[in-house]
Amino acid sequence: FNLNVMVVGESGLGKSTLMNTLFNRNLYSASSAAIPATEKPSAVEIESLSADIEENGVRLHLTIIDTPGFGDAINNTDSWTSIVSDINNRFDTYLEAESKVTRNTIADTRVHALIYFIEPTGHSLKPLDITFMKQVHGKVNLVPVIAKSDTMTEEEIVEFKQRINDDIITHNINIFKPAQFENDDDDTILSTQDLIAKIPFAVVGSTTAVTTADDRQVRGRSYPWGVIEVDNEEHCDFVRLRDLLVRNFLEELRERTGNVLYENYRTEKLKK
Amino acid sequence: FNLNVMVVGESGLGKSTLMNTLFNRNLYSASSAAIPATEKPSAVEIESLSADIEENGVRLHLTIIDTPGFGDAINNTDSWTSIVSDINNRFDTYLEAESKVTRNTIADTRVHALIYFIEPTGHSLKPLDITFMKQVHGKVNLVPVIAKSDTMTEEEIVEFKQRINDDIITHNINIFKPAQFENDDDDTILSTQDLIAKIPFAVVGSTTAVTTADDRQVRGRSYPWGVIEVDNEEHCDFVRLRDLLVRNFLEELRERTGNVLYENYRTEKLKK
Ligand SMILES: Nc1nc2c(ncn2[C@@H]2O[C@H](COP(=O)(O)OP(=O)(O)O)[C@@H](O)[C@H]2O)c(=O)[nH]1
Ligand SMILES: Nc1nc2c(ncn2[C@@H]2O[C@H](COP(=O)(O)OP(=O)(O)O)[C@@H](O)[C@H]2O)c(=O)[nH]1
Repeated sequence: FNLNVMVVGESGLGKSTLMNTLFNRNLYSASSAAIPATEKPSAVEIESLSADIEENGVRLHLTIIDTPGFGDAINNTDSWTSIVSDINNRFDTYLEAESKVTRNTIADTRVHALIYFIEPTGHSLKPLDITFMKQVHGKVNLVPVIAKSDTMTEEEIVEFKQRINDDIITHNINIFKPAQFENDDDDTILSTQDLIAKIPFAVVGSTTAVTTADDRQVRGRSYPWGVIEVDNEEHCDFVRLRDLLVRNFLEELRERTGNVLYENYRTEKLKK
Repeated sequence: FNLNVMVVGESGLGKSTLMNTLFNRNLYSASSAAIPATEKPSAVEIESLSADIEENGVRLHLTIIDTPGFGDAINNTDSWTSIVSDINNRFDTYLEAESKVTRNTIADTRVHALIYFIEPTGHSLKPLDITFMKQVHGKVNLVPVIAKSDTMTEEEIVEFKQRINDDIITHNINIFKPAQFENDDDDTILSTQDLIAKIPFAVVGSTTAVTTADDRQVRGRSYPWGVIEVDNEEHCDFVRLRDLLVRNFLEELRERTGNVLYENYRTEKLKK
């Protein structure tokens, strides 16, 4: 079945690398690294990349919807417009298809999750972050992540997450949180609560193999002062993001899109 | 005598920390870290902080001119205007004073160096970086630095510096480079060339003492995967920036401001 993930954040926050890391393949090459500022798109573009992958024995038709140009201009007013339009267009496409054929033959191209990359400033959310997230939180499962979190020490991450979560509450931003059910077993409840407690996830991405001080081969980044391991939960929250997106909560993301977000859109649209 | 350093870059690039590290004192407290996005200034402000310090036996009246708000808004058009005005006002103040009193009693409040913080995206200069630097390179000794360079591996820094220097050449941006004289001894020539080769400096700042794996107490940042040392030339170019600003080339920065940049400004002004 389909999994459609939209990726949003200014250039250079490791978005391409993170997508390659999540799905363990070079969906994005390093070539885009060399585009000079003057040749970058002057408006936000929408680009899709699809691949058939297998995760945990489940075969997925994955589509990553990239949004190059967002946040990169001198004037970023309305930089969210083409992104919101794309999300709406996908709902409209589904709406139209629903009115014509039996539901279970419709290809689902709706956005199931939007990963929003927060720059690791160490302060709090930026005006653009807040404005953007408010534009989309009623239309997508919003998953904010702290980009390139290896920039921050453990204490800085704790404080930064606290301030981000304060901003999220202050501005009434709706973040995707996995549901917890009364009849879940204790292990599930604990691990879900533990996952929720780490939001927004502090992520690091890498598809390069590096050697640790104790001679293990791991995915990570090698610095003169040490090696950060992407899959090490002591080093960052990558594993939790992967669990959220492609393991434990994949079905929930798709269902909430169909049963809640799409239904809201449809209701709003039919009112007009 | 006076040393006036202007500091420009978006919020969260470690500017306050770097200034505290360069001059070994808490000029800036951590309080500004907690200002929420909605309470940040909507225009770029100019704020000065002064301190009497001693560097290498030389007593300096140091002034840091901070520019909070630059690059932080959704729309950053003209975010350079108040900065350029401030630089010009300082030239005008000197021009007026020069016409009244004997030169050697004038307090020099002109900007002797402008440190511009480049976000460590790993790609190339951003449109705002290029536009800003072109606005000021004819008026100040421009010293671009790669902020929070511990975000990048050694290879990434080499490639990023290459692309930045390509952009600088493409856009004819005038960066401050220490002069090299024919009668310099070989050691001086080599160390100056070595300094120039490292531009833009990849810097890291810290006023916190941390303990290394081999039990040394150093200024640095402690991560679960290792300790980066600010004063270690294998880890970053901090020492070279410090040499440029407060040791070997301090006099050259002041002289070039007075003999070249100020004279240009004066000539342009008198033409009009
Ligand atoms: N420190 C750090 N750097 C990263 C990380 N992920 C990617 N990078 C580097 O950041 C630069 C930009 O990465 P890229 O994936 O192209 O970012 P994008 O512009 O958001 O797609 C490259 O030099 C990457 O190697 C990360 O998790 N931490
Ligand atoms: N990775 C890294 N983080 C830094 C560095 N310098 C400062 N920081 C952290 O970045 C955050 C913002 O620093 P600050 O000096 O307030 O940045 P400013 O907004 O530019 O003045 C704080 O959490 C600092 O501890 C650095 O060189 N490297």
